[in-house]
Amino acid sequence: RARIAAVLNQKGGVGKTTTTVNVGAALARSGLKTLLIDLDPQSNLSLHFGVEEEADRPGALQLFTDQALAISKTIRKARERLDFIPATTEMALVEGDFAAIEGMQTILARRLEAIRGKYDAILIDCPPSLGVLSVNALVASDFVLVPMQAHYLALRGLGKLLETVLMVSQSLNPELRVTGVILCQHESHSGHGKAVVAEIEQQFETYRAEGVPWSEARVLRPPIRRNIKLAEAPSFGQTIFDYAPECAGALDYQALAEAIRLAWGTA
Amino acid sequence: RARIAAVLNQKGGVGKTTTTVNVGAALARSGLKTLLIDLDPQSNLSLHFGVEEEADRPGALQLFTDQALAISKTIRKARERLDFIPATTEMALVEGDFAAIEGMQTILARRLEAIRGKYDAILIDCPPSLGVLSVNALVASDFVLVPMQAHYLALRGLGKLLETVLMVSQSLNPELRVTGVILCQHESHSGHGKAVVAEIEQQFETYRAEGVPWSEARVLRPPIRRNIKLAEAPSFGQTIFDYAPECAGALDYQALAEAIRLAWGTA
Ligand SMILES: Nc1ncnc2c1ncn2[C@@H]1O[C@H](COP(=O)(O)OP(=O)(O)OP(=O)(O)O)[C@@H](O)[C@H]1O
Ligand SMILES: Nc1ncnc2c1ncn2[C@@H]1O[C@H](COP(=O)(O)OP(=O)(O)OP(=O)(O)O)[C@@H](O)[C@H]1O
Ligand SMILES: [Mg+2]
Ligand SMILES: [Mg+2]
Repeated sequence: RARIAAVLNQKGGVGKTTTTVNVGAALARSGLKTLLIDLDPQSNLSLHFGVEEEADRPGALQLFTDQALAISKTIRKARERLDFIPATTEMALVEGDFAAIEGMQTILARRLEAIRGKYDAILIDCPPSLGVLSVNALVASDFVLVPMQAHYLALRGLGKLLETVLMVSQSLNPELRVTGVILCQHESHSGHGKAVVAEIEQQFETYRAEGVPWSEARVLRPPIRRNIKLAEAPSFGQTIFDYAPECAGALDYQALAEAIRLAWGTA
Repeated sequence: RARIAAVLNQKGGVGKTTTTVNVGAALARSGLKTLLIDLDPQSNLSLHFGVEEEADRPGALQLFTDQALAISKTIRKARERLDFIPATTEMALVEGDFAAIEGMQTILARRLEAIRGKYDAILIDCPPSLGVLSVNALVASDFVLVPMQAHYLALRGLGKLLETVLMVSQSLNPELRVTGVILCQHESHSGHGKAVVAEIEQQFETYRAEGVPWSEARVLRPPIRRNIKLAEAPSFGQTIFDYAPECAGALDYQALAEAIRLAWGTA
């Protein structure tokens, strides 16, 4: 049975999509059959694999709007052992039109039951918000991965994110656990970064009560160093392992994927 | 009469708040009486000036919810010739509850009429979305400043932003003009960056028809180089000119503010 993780931070531009693509690719390279789901109307993950606005073919939107359609019809192959479900900008309708419908928050969880046996890992790239789509991801997931930059302005969002995770764990998904924070676009030499990392670890400690979803969460290592090749790879429709397999970005994501496998007990 | 500008890009984390604070501070240092408005429920601009969640004191929310309150009651002093109106997370309600109300989109424009004579420049820090709050900013503004990173994934958003600007200019604000793109967190040595900048300039050229709001828009110079001191300054409640007046970030924002003044004809 696949381990399912939501890659989530409501702050925009921190590295959610870059992390979902490259951790996913690293897990597939290490032998795990992996599915990536683009749940963001911006559909940057889809663009990363060369799929842009294909409204005539089924994708993530149909998981919500066409219950008769088998989920397998929405799945595309990206690489060996790596599949993905693309998004379209129309997905934004789900946040609007559907939000008030009864049982709306558990649609994705029910949809993934049908394919959970076919994969070892499923990663969900979330939009930069804590709305209906992100809540669907949290309800469907076992774990939460939180990409963050070690910047002062980024700290305030962590508390709010943990509040939403707690709310979902107390209502619809008691199994939900926060694996930890992934430091993205990291500038390891900076004193400011070190102070913020210490503050993040402090926030986990203060909340570290029994029974909260983040009681075992930590800052995952290694940090992902800032590396322009990570920003270049999407324009060629490539993962970092295709584009520059020896660069710091590839080494960091490779090592991070191993750390995640260890944390999930699938090493 | 103040020139009013919306600092807007629906992509998160590009540098909107950092630009509003530091261009604002540079304009004030150059002698212009400047007002900054925090229109983002994340309230990062407010945090930058040491104001956090002061729901008991009036701020940007009351501009929408309490028409009887004089706008001057929401204004705080930040530095010499630099005032600001703080936000609170409750502002998110405006996107939800108020969106359907008739005439909702022109509230901010009407509110700013009362104080427009008291300032030379008013900058509005927008949330990372194209919803009711950002539309209010566009209706109230003369100009749009678009912070962007020169990354491939950032390009797709520009078209959508220009579409929204066109829609506002054709309905509620015919005077609205796009001043241009501000390159943020810029890595000038990167070939990828150069290719993306060329693509942005191309997008402006292809659209450059008569009568569109961006017919004179361009990539503003100098780019704002990536500089960790810009990320450190907010944690001390300081602008870059307080924190590190000789660093690259300060020099870049100083020169950019002059370029903006030239473009606005207020040099
Ligand atoms: N380690 C890194 N080094 C350099 N650039 C990076 C790195 N990680 C991400 N980027 C770049 O930073 C930008 C933001 O990253 P990304 O799109 O992955 O963030 P996101 O959190 O998914 O954004 P959104 O909230 O819009 O979905 C992108 O242009 C990406 O290429
Ligand atoms: N030139 C720069 N060099 C280094 N760091 C920067 C620079 N500009 C912005 N930053 C940092 O990048 C992060 C994002 O910047 P900022 O918060 O200004 O973006 P934003 O567009 O306002 O984000 P949001 O969409 O969440 O409102 C912040 O942590 C900020 O300190
Ligand atoms: Mg993303
Ligand atoms: Mg901001």
